[in-house]
Amino acid sequence: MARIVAVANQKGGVGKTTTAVNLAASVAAAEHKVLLVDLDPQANATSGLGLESADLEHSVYAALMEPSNAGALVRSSELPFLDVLPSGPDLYGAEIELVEYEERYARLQNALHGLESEYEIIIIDCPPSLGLLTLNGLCAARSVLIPMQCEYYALEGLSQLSKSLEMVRAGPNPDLYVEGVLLTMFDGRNNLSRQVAEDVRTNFQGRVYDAVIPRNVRLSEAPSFGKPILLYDISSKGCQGYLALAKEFLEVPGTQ
Amino acid sequence: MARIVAVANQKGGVGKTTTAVNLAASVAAAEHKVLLVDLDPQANATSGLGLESADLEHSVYAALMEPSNAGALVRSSELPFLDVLPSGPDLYGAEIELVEYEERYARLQNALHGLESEYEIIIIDCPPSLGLLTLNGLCAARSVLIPMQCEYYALEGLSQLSKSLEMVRAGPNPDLYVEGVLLTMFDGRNNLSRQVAEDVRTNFQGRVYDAVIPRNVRLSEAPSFGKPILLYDISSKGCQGYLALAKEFLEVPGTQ
Ligand SMILES: Nc1ncnc2c1ncn2[C@@H]1O[C@H](COP(=O)(O)OP(=O)(O)OP(=O)(O)O)[C@@H](O)[C@H]1O
Ligand SMILES: Nc1ncnc2c1ncn2[C@@H]1O[C@H](COP(=O)(O)OP(=O)(O)OP(=O)(O)O)[C@@H](O)[C@H]1O
Ligand SMILES: [Mg+2]
Ligand SMILES: [Mg+2]
Repeated sequence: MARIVAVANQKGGVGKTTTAVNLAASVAAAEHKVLLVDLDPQANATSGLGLESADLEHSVYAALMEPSNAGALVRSSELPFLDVLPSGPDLYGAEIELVEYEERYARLQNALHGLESEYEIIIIDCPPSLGLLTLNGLCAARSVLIPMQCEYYALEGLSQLSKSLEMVRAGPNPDLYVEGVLLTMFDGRNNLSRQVAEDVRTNFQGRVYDAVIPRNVRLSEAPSFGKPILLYDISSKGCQGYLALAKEFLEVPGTQ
Repeated sequence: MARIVAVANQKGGVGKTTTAVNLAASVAAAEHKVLLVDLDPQANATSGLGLESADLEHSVYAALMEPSNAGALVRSSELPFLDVLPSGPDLYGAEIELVEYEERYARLQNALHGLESEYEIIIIDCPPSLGLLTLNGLCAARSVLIPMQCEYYALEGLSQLSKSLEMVRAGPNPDLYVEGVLLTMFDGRNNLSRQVAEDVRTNFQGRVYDAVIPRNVRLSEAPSFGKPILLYDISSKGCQGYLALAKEFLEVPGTQ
């Protein structure tokens, strides 16, 4: 049974993709077999690892429409222990199409069934919404990792996210739990950052990672070279942050 | 006929809400009658102006379901010339519900018909997606303002956004044009910022505002006080950026 983790937060631009890509790469560097599923039509996780975005038949879209297909769609990345189930722009249409499908929340869950035996860890990058794509991610996962930008609007969104997780737990995925909350783009010099970090630690007692990702321009440069931070600038503060996260992630699988 | 502008970009966290709120407030401060429509279930534009998010019957959700209702849902803000059509979390359900409705792209357009005579300018804050809520915003608007964060992933998303605008122009709203592209969170000290800004100016010849919004922590602090930057810190670089934008916005209504 693979450990399946959804990286989700409906607030935009909080570091979901940066976290999914760099956590997956750091864990793969420690020689654990990892699959990264890009469930966002923006296909940022796909390009962040240097892959071209996929067309209709070759992206996660095809796996949602025909779950038994998923294995054939997986691609390798530059890192030997990291594979990717890529996304592409056709996924934009999927949200509307999925409304009419049977088991519309369980399409990804069914698609990953056939893959679980090949991977130790499966990480799902979700889009900035609470629509059917994200709900598929939350139903396929056993736990959710919440990147949390240290800003006011992001803080406001946490209560809505918690409500959605309740809804998923009450319905299609009763065992879903919060793996951890990761503070991202933290800037210790700025009051707002510190204040938000304190609020989050109070709201999510005990489930906030010790690892904190600082605001670091190297993290935003790396995707333009199609590389995770580990292969772009291993000595950067951003990379140190994600290596610390990977260590914590591997130590405590998270229980609820 | 009011000037109706959608602030849209499917990339998350690029400054859509910050732009919608602060442009609306700056234009209202110049005594033009403005309505800000919050079309995002996150309801950040609503709270960014100090208003409580609305429940089902009192939010833009009710205007989408019953367009003739819209006038009764409008609320005033702290600024005399600025009103708000607020959002609330119930809007999350609207995207799925709208799929089954007649004229599912034109619900907001119909709702704003009755309001146009009361306002000179209507600004619509869109969510980070290309689903039915954003499509409603793009069909109700006559032009679109694109906030563009000076980062790599945001640059990648521009071509998808252009395709979606083409789709809207080919279908329900043939006259939609790009009012302008606004560079946000610009940091002149960083190569990536300058490079992205240059790429954007090449891609969108002549339609990039001269006004550039610098990264400025005061902009991210203002929403925690429920105030636009004008009322929070008028001397800040962020405020100067949005006042310059408002001036440009009012000078050239944008033509194609
Ligand atoms: N710690 C950091 N320091 C500096 N820049 C960062 C950091 N983390 C992410 N970024 C940059 O901030 C932007 C937003 O991050 P990212 O795209 O990962 O967020 P997201 O939550 O996946 O966005 P979306 O909601 O669009 O999916 C990107 O341009 C990214 O490169
Ligand atoms: N120029 C700026 N300088 C510093 N911080 C900014 C700036 N513009 C916006 N912010 C902050 O960055 C975050 C993202 O901005 P904002 O929420 O306006 O983006 P958005 O595109 O509306 O996001 P979403 O995709 O979730 O709707 C917010 O916390 C905001 O306060
Ligand atoms: Mg992302
Ligand atoms: Mg917003």
